[in-house]
Amino acid sequence: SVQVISIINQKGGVGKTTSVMNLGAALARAGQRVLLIDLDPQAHLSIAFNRMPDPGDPSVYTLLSGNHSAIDVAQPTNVKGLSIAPTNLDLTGAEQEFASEIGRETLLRDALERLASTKGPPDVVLLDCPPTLGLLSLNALCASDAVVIPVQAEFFALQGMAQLLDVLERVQRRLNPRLELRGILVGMYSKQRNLSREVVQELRSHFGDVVFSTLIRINVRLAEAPSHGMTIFEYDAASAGAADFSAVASELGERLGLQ
Amino acid sequence: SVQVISIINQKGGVGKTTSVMNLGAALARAGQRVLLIDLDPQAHLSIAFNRMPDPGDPSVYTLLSGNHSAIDVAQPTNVKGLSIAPTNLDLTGAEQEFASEIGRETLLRDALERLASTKGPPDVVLLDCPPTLGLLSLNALCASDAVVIPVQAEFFALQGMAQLLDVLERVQRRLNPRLELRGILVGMYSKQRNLSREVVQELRSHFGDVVFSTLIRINVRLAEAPSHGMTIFEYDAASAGAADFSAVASELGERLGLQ
Ligand SMILES: Nc1ncnc2c1ncn2[C@@H]1O[C@H](COP(=O)(O)OP(=O)(O)OP(=O)(O)O)[C@@H](O)[C@H]1O
Ligand SMILES: Nc1ncnc2c1ncn2[C@@H]1O[C@H](COP(=O)(O)OP(=O)(O)OP(=O)(O)O)[C@@H](O)[C@H]1O
Ligand SMILES: [Mg+2]
Ligand SMILES: [Mg+2]
Repeated sequence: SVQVISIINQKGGVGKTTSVMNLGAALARAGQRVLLIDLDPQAHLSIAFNRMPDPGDPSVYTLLSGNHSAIDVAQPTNVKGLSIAPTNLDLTGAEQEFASEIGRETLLRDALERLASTKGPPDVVLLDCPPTLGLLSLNALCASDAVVIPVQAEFFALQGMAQLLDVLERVQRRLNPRLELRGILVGMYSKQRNLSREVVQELRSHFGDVVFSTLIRINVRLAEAPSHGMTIFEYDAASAGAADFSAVASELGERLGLQ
Repeated sequence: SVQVISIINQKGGVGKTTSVMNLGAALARAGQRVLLIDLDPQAHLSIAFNRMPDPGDPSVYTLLSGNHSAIDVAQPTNVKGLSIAPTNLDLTGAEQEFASEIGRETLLRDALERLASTKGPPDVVLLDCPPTLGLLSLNALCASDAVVIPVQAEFFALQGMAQLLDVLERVQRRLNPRLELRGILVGMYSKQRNLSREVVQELRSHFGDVVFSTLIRINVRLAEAPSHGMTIFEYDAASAGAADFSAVASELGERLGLQ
């Protein structure tokens, strides 16, 4: 069956898009069929893969509007087994536009339910969320089996967690009982900083094993790869960034029971 | 007269809040009366100054609702001459709540116009914007004389600029003719990275002198200071972070014609 995972944190710039790209690629390299979905109107994931559709073309916007299926919207990437359902700036007005739709948080779930009955569906779907807890993020959570929260090992990281967990709990209770927090991914980690070590310690004492044991270290190769339209594995497979994301992909695969 | 400046970029985690805190402090230390306004429902600026109001108390939410004046909401900080109008999670629903208000983008402007006629108004108001181009950011732009855009010297920085400039142009044309882009502030800069140097070069070739000559270098002290409830100047006045923000404050003061 298809495992759908929200990569979510309302804090900006914590590595959601970087994690979706590279976790997706790592899982695909380990033999999984992976579909990435760009739910951010800023379309950075789509831009990073050089797959941003022209205005009006099939995109996550037309998917949510019900005008195209996930198959129509999905495109292959340069990584075998890795596809992307990209978006463009058409998604910018989506939260207002769909605000008065009945069941407005379930538009993505509907689109993905039809995916499971297609020929050769993905094993894993990763949802790249915008830095908000608005309608697009709620659509992600309603469509998901699992949640992974990327956090930076810095002060503001812990601030937003309480609010995010409250939203998860409400979605779980009112809209999607199968939703489960499956991982907290610490990123942009630099072990030389006292602050980084303190934040990781605090996360581990609060959340225990939910925190991935792998920490994604600060690695400039991760920031450079998208400017070449590549994941870390095509750009620099020998880098610390590649090693870290491979390790997280294994941990995640185990937690999800992926074959 | 009161100079109102939006610190805005829809990209997450580029240093908006860090810049508001530390530019505000630098200007106050140079003798300006400065008011910071936290327009982000995530309230990080308010948390950093340890001034987040309890739910229901005077806050930017009650300010925008018209229930309190800026004077009611503003509080002193530990820095002489620096005040903050803080917010709390009450602001989370604001964009939906005010969506059908007539002149919904002008709520902040109204509140600040009354400020100019009070006793001892601020010289400078800095507006900390959320990572979106929604109603809260539009309120900031409508209320502003000037715009400063913090950018990270990384790949996605340039991606969002076109869309942001388009929004500025539309606000200027339809709602606020005096709005002017007064600065692009490059932050989290590390000169050892080729990518950083290339991005700065590209920004300078596109925007010329609008780009501040001072670049804010990556400096862990800037990330640590808020966890102690301090600006960089109380936390480590000898740091590169303090030096860089003092330098930007001088450049900004010159551009705004501050005495
Ligand atoms: N481990 C890392 N080492 C170095 N740079 C990183 C790392 N992770 C992410 N970055 C860089 O940090 C910036 C922010 O990361 P990213 O865009 O993935 O965050 P995000 O959470 O998706 O942001 P947004 O909230 O705007 O969607 C990007 O320029 C990215 O390349
Ligand atoms: N020059 C710098 N050197 C080191 N760390 C920095 C620097 N500038 C900002 N940071 C850190 O980077 C993180 C993101 O910065 P900040 O919160 O100011 O960005 P933001 O644009 O306000 O984010 P958001 O979009 O979520 O509001 C914070 O943890 C901050 O302390
Ligand atoms: Mg992103
Ligand atoms: Mg901020």
